[in-house]
Amino acid sequence: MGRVIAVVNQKGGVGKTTTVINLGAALAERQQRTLLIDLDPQAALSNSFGLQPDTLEHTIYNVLTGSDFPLAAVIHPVRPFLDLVPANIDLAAAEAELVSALGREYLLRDALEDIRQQYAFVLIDCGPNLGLLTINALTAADEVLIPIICEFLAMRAMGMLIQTISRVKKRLNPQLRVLGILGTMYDPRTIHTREVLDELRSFLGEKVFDIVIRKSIRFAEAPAAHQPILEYASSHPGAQAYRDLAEVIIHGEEKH
Amino acid sequence: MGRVIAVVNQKGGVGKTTTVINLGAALAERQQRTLLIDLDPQAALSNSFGLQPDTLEHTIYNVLTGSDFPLAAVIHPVRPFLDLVPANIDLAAAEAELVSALGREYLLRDALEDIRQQYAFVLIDCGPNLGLLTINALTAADEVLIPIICEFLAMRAMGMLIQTISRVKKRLNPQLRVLGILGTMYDPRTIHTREVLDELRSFLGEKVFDIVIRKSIRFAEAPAAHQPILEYASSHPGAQAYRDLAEVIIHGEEKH
Ligand SMILES: Nc1ncnc2c1ncn2[C@@H]1O[C@H](COP(=O)(O)OP(=O)(O)OP(=O)(O)O)[C@@H](O)[C@H]1O
Ligand SMILES: Nc1ncnc2c1ncn2[C@@H]1O[C@H](COP(=O)(O)OP(=O)(O)OP(=O)(O)O)[C@@H](O)[C@H]1O
Ligand SMILES: [Mg+2]
Ligand SMILES: [Mg+2]
Repeated sequence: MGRVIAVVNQKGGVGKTTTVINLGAALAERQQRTLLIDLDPQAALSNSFGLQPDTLEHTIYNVLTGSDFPLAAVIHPVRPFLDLVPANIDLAAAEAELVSALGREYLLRDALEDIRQQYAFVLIDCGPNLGLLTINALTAADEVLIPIICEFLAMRAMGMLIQTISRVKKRLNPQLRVLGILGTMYDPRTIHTREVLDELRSFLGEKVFDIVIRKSIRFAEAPAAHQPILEYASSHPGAQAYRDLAEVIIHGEEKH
Repeated sequence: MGRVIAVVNQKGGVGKTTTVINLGAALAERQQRTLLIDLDPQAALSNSFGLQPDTLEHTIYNVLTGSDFPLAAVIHPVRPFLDLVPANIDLAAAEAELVSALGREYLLRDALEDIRQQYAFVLIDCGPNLGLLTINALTAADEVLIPIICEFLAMRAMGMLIQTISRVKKRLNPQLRVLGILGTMYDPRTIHTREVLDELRSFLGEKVFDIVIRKSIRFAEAPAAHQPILEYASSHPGAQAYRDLAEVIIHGEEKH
């Protein structure tokens, strides 16, 4: 109950938001009550479900920066078994505002305390950085899911990411563990991506999911329709891959 | 002389770094003396030329946060006519450190003052955000080059980006102008990307370059070899596209 998963990678455009949308939708489809939290001022997650972030008076920003502003007040149901806490550009100010707040890394964890048991899963979409908001996500989480693209410039980011996770584990959240690393936008026809994925598996072994999300333009089209790919292209292999991932995460094992 | 171009887009993974590498290499190939500045603590640009950011004692961080630490002291020649000012993870602390510095948006501009006339072009690689470092780049620049990928989630970022550029123009740098918008990772076979590009052209007209950089795995492979694509795959259409872009930028016109 109440498994909190931070979806993190400081490299840009590796499929964090796409993973939160579609893993979230797949968990909800399996009747696992799921909360999605948008922790990126760019608010792509919020936008992808048709919310209009700029029109929202209250978002996760108010929860983190207010005194006793309850998370429950900004929960939007978006699908059966699927709720969303939105963000908007206000959140861009949060990092600077909170830099000297007491217990500044624990704000999200504290806010989630009364809420997390109402859900089977909480997924947190982080922006492309390792700043205070992402640290809050890692401090609140039980597990970290790392989407990656199998390309050199994206691979380099892993070192700093692993180091940050170790530091949070050591100083802020000893329970934190890596749930797994998910290859996204994979194109099996290119040798480079196959080589990079193989290299990743040889270094990080079991932590890399067997499931890999293949490249498909349907993923780019779906948010324009304000739908997860599970609705937009329900029988598409990409939709099925996220369903498989949901099964693996629910049941905690993957045959390798 | 001394045209400073900020390469900016807060959306992650849209080809900012790839554009700085390859436009820079193409300008240098045309004997335009070019300086590349890495303004991203993730230091992908620095890495792509084979520098080892973690081993560097001094980087752009020291220039921005030190008193009178000269930019000249951190300039590394990387190719004929091509120099690089590296970054590393130290820069991650800069945003917080500089938030209350006097004239905090002008630090890069001041640092460039004595240097810019020694170059035909200065290209600044920004990270995926619109924070203080990016604002410094926009305040120091004459022009902004915006790489974009033709997908819904990446398009949404344009609104906030245009707004930020307008604000910088209004309050900090009235000379700032948009050099152009460059479609990257374009796949002509997908209707979605064609539609998004067409929509972009209809909204922003002449500001969108006719030149579009097509998707090719060679772009992902080249940084692993620590080479621009102009060396790694010199006759590749992607290399030629960046050469064409350099010509257009040097001569200031593009037939539409
Ligand atoms: N499997 C896939 N195949 C093709 N396109 C994809 C796939 N997954 C995601 N995309 C597209 O790639 C782009 C980047 O994905 P996404 O926005 O999810 O990454 P991100 O890591 O959240 O980016 P950011 O760092 O900017 O937050 C989006 O346009 C998205 O629609
Ligand atoms: N035309 C292209 N075709 C295929 N792959 C490309 C192309 N341009 C860039 N790439 C690859 O796409 C990934 C993202 O590109 P890049 O790192 O340049 O984007 P970025 O905007 O600088 O990302 P960030 O926001 O993380 O700084 C990299 O692995 C890069 O090698
Ligand atoms: Mg995202
Ligand atoms: Mg980059």
